[in-house]
Amino acid sequence: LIELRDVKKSYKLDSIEIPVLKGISMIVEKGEVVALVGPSGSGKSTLMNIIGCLDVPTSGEYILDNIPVQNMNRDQIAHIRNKKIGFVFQNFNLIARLTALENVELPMIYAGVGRKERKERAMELLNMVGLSDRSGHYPTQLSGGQQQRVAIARALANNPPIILADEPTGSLDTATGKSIMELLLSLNDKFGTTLIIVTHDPTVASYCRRTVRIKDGLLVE
Amino acid sequence: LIELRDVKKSYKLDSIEIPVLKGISMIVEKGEVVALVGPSGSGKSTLMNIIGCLDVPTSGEYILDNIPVQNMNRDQIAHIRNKKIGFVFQNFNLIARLTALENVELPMIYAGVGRKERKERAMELLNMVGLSDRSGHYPTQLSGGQQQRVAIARALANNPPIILADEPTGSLDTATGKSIMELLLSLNDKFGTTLIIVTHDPTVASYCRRTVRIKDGLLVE
Ligand SMILES: Nc1ncnc2c1ncn2[C@@H]1O[C@H](COP(=O)(O)OP(=O)(O)OP(=O)(O)O)[C@@H](O)[C@H]1O
Ligand SMILES: Nc1ncnc2c1ncn2[C@@H]1O[C@H](COP(=O)(O)OP(=O)(O)OP(=O)(O)O)[C@@H](O)[C@H]1O
Ligand SMILES: [Mg+2]
Ligand SMILES: [Mg+2]
Repeated sequence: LIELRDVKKSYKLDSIEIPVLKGISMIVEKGEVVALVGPSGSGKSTLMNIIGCLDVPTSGEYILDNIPVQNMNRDQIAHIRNKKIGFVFQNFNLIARLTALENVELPMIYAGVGRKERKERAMELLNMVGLSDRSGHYPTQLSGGQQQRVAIARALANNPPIILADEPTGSLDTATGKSIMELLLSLNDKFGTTLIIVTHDPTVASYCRRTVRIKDGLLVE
Repeated sequence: LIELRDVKKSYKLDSIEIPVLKGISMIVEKGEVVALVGPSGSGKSTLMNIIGCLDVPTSGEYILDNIPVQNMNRDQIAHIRNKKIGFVFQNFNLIARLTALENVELPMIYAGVGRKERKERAMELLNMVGLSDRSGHYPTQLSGGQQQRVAIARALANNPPIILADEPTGSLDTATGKSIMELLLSLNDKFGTTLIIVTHDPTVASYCRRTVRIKDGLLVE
């Protein structure tokens, strides 16, 4: 269960303060599939970074499974980032000196999964996103859409109960995008995975059961 | 005038050869507006890099304004990249230690434009893409869509006769994407700028007068 109470976030640039989130309150139940939509620059990635424990709000409260995140210690936060939440970054964030396979293995190395098991799982995940023939490529040897699919496979590595995907089909053609959405939805069907998906694509939003709109840092109905 | 004759491109990975473009022949007339579409990994960016003189074909001929590109010297190529062709990269390729304004100024610095004139032009271009209030931000202080719009403004800096845009609206919401397409099409109306636009978005392709489809490294009708 994800609960935000009047979450605000401002950045400081020189002496100017830039308010980005101006008071977001929302609840996402376990097993929900939610689309997050809004204009470029409206605060979607900022909100996802807070929900994913990658950034902290300037004020307000974030409660994850009934525990206030601001009361958690470093180890608890590290556990959440590695085991509880899978994150697909908008700019992929692949490690350039690792191959596609190694990028997908990385979360499993942190989670202590054995070598043989993690290689098999990583190959299985690359296959699920249509890239079994690119496992030995480095990110610079992959197309934009292929890099995005490696980032998706990596987010699924530890089969986390929550997946936060920031425009997961942005670099994909319609058909490839559809197969990725079907993969994510199948995880929700099979394991009850909670999905929050930022998208600019109305078709992707239509796959989700609920749509949350954000504009200028505030939710709009 | 852009003319490709049986252009092929293969990458070498360890000892394996990966054919990516398998024989592309096409002509783009001056002032045309062409959409380039195809599945993820089909060779769109590879083709655009060759047309933009950022990469060379493994075999085949590329003739730009009646001059074979393989016969050009370094200075001629540098002139084409700086003055003749504006390129919007799929992954933006902004310089991280420069502000949005400085990124847009960069092509004009290479072209020898005076300081006052280039600052005014750069500000005007940022305004045209809706980012006049973000001119002092570094790329990491901008959202994904804002970075993309800075990359678009930079490609227009020297008002080049050819613009190659690799998924220019991939990170933009529908409304922002529409205003960017209207900006590009207005350049075609006013100056006769030739546009080649890679896209996964059928709406963007519908703005173009011609659509070229690519699949597995070959053009399909
Ligand atoms: N340096 C490289 N070494 C080996 N293979 C490469 C290299 N760069 C690209 N490729 C391969 O070339 C193919 C075409 O890549 P390209 O970037 O042109 O695709 P694309 O059509 O732009 O796809 P997308 O829509 O995902 O951006 C891909 O299968 C990719 O794996
Ligand atoms: N480090 C920073 N310093 C200052 N401002 C920032 C910083 N990071 C982001 N911003 C600003 O915060 C606002 C929200 O950014 P965010 O990345 O959340 O937008 P978004 O909704 O994800 O947009 P897009 O659809 O373009 O990805 C933007 O206006 C951006 O300029
Ligand atoms: Mg974003
Ligand atoms: Mg591409």
